[in-house]
Parts: sequence; structure tokens; C-alpha cells
Amino acid sequence: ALELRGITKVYGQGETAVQAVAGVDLVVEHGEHVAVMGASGSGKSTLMHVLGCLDTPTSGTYRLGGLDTGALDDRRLALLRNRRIGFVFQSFNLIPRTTALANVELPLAYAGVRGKVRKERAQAALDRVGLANRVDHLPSQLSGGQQQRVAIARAIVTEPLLLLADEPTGALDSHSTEEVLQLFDQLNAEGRTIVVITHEEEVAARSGRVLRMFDGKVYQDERRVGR
Amino acid sequence: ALELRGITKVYGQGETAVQAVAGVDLVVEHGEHVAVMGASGSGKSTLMHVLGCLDTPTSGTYRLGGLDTGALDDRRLALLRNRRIGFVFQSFNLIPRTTALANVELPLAYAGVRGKVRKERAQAALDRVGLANRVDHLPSQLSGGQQQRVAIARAIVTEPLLLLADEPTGALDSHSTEEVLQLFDQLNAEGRTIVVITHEEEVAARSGRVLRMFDGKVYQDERRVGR
Ligand SMILES: Nc1ncnc2c1ncn2[C@@H]1O[C@H](COP(=O)(O)OP(=O)(O)OP(=O)(O)O)[C@@H](O)[C@H]1O
Ligand SMILES: Nc1ncnc2c1ncn2[C@@H]1O[C@H](COP(=O)(O)OP(=O)(O)OP(=O)(O)O)[C@@H](O)[C@H]1O
Ligand SMILES: [Mg+2]
Ligand SMILES: [Mg+2]
Repeated sequence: ALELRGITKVYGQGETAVQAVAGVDLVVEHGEHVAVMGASGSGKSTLMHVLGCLDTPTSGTYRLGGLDTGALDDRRLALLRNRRIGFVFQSFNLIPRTTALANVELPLAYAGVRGKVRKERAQAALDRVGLANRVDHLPSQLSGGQQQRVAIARAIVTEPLLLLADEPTGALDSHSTEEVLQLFDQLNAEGRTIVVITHEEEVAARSGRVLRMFDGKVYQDERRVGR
Repeated sequence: ALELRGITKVYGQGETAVQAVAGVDLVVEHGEHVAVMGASGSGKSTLMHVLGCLDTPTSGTYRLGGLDTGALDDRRLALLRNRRIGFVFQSFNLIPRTTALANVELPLAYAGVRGKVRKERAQAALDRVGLANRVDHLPSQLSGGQQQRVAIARAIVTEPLLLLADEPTGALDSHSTEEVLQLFDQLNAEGRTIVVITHEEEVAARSGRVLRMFDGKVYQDERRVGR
């Protein structure tokens, strides 16, 4: 389970300080499929950075799978992220001048997976997002939607327990969007926890619960019946 | 008017060559508002790069406002772009470590607009996209939707005759999307030609004409009645 208590995140200081997250209490049980919606600048990506242990909160506590993340040093946080969490970032964050395949292999390399198995798993992940014929392309040689799908492949290749996806279908047409949503349904059915930030109602409709943010707070938390 | 005849764009060579645009004939009259839709990888961004003179076609001709772009050297193409075209790129292409204001001032600086007027115009453009209170933030200190809106402000600050926007609302919630679409309607009412790449039907619905691409070709060209 993910447990946030009294979480705030402030950027900057004094007059120009920005309260990106302004007090969030939240429990996400293991295996849930949650969507996060809200206005531009309302704190969604910042909240995801806290959930993914990429950013330490300014105040409050975050327990992930029972562990108090505030008590872990950087090295243990890095291990935790690599072993348990998959990220799809809002701007993809692919490594330039590095092939799609090498980009997807990276989290496996960090986890100590060996060359041959690593390549096979990366190839399989790219296959799952329909990019088998683009494995040797560099990010600059891929369309926007293809780059986004490489980012998705990289997020799932380690078979993470928690998938955090920030606007994962933002650059995709309806056909590719549907393929990605079915992939997420499949991963959720395998027991993985999924948190998706999205501004599209049709994407949010696929999750069992929708959180809505405004000015750094969660003002609505709605569970769907029968999911 | 924009006139494309027999336009192709091929990346790479031999076995691995990719026909990103595979034969497009198209006329867009001055003042039109056109949407371009199609599957991921179907050639939309590549087509936009040709329309914006950022990429020379592999074959075919492109006349922009009566000028044969194939006959212009790099310096004249750069001038043409700066004076007549505004770009919103799919991945924003903001300059890191440079404030939002400075990013928006850049096309004006290239056009030789002086410091005080330049700052005022850049400030006004950021105001139009609701970012008056973020002018001194760096791209890394802005949310995804805020970065996208800075890119839009930069695209309109030179008051271009042609606006080319690649997924300009991809990172925006419905409220910000509506504001941007109204801004585009306003620009179009001022007589500017607008070409928007989008995968969202609600965005395409705001244009007078929708082109649909697949495998590098335009397979459908539909004008709306009464627009
Ligand atoms: N520099 C390049 N080298 C090789 N192939 C390229 C290059 N740039 C683009 N491509 C390929 O050309 C095709 C069309 O790309 P383009 O970016 O125009 O697609 P798109 O319609 O904009 O897609 P999306 O909706 O995903 O943004 C893609 O299959 C892409 O892999
Ligand atoms: N490093 C930073 N320094 C200063 N302010 C920041 C920084 N990072 C984010 N912000 C501010 O925090 C607020 C929340 O940002 P966040 O990225 O979480 O929003 P978001 O909900 O993801 O928005 P979007 O839908 O546009 O992606 C924004 O107003 C942004 O300007
Ligand atoms: Mg965001
Ligand atoms: Mg594109």
C-alpha cells in the first residue's frame, strides 16, 4: 500500500515560494488502478514524484509497502525505485543518442540482469507496445508517439509492482491509446498497482478510482462501482 | 497559400529507409484553419516540418505564399520562418536554463525587435496563455502544461501569418485546452492560417477542415459545412 500523510511540497522560498502540493492525505491499496486528474499546474506530476520517491516531501510522511521512505538514504531509495517502481514521465526522458532498445534495457542493467536475457526482455517490452521494427532507432528518429511508447516499454520491462504513468497517452492516436490502456489493464490484472495522471476522461474511465487535484490538494476521490 | 505537390520525405537509406511522407498533394488557402489527424508514425510531424521549411522534402515542390521554397537558400529559409511562421513543437523545444520570458522573447530578438518593446510583447504573449505569474521560471520549474503554454506564447509572439502547432493541447487539462482553442479561433479570425496536428476529436472539431494521414499519405480531406 501507498500511504501519504500530511504531504506538502514547496518549491522556492519566501515571496516566490510555490506550494506545488499543499497537504495531501491518501491511501492507495496494493493492486488498485487509480487515475489522477486536475488543472495544469495543480500538482499532479509533483505528487507522482513523491509517490515514486524521486522527490522528498517538504513535510509529511510517505510509507511505501510498509517502509517509511523518509528514513531511507539515497542509495536505498534508488534501489527501491529500481526494483519496485516503473515510471512513464510526462516528457518521456529518453536518453538521446541511445537506441530504443538500449533505453529500454537500462533499468534491467541497473538491476544486474545479464546481456542476453536483458536484450530479450527489452525486445519483448518493445514488442508489447508495437515497436518491434524501431528497436535500433534513436529518439530523434522516432515520432512523438513512438518515443512515448519507448518510455512505456522502459517502465514495464522490470515488471514493477507499482507503475506511475504521467500522461502516458498524451501523444498517442486513439488506436495506440487503446493498445496502451489494454496493456495497463493486463498489468493491473497481474496484480500491479497503477497510478495514471491524465487529462482525458476516456483514459480515467479505465481506472477504478479517480482523484482530482486543484492548487496542490486532492478535492475529490471517487471510486467506480464494480471495478 | 501553401501548395504541396508530390511531396515525399524519406529518412535513412536502402533496406532501413523510412517513407515518412509518401506522396502528398495539398493546397491550404490563406486564412484556413486545418486539423491533421492520423495514427502514431503516420507522418504528421514530418509533414509539418516540410510546411514550416524546417525540412526539405526528398522530392516534390512546396510553394509558400507564391515562393518556391526549394529555390531558397538556408539563410532565406530562416528569414522566411522567422517572419511568417510560428511553431509549437510536439516536445516544446524550450531552451533549458532560460526563463519563460526569455524563451518567448527569442523569435523577436531574431527579428531585431528592441529590448523594451520585446519584453513587453513577450509578457503580453505569456499573459494570453495565463502564465503572467510564471515569467521568471525556468522550464524545469514549470509543469508540463505550463511548458506547453510557454511554447504556444513563443509561437504567437511574432504575430505570424502561419501557425503550425503539433499537439498543442497534448499536456493540457480541459480548461487550459479550451483557452488555447479560443486563442487559436481569435488568431484565425485575425486572418492567420492555422494548421494543428492533434489526436483529439474535440480539438479537430474547432477547425474548418480535417486531413487524416496514414503511412505517409493523406487519405481523407474533409471540409466542415458552415466554417
Ligand atoms: N530522423 C528520422 N530517421 C528515421 N526515421 C524517422 C526519422 N524521423 C521520423 N522517422 C520515422 O518517420 C515516421 C513518421 O514520423 P512522424 O514524426 O512524422 O510521425 P507522426 O505522425 O508525427 O507520429 P506521432 O503521432 O507519434 O507524433 C515514423 O515511423 C518515424 O519512425
Ligand atoms: N522546480 C520547481 N520550482 C518552482 N516551481 C515549480 C517547480 N516544479 C514545479 N513547480 C510548480 O509547481 C506547480 C505544480 O507543478 P506540477 O508539475 O506538479 O503540475 P501538474 O499538475 O503536473 O501540471 P500539468 O498538468 O501542467 O503537467 C506548478 O505551478 C509549477 O509551476
Ligand atoms: Mg504534469
Ligand atoms: Mg508527431
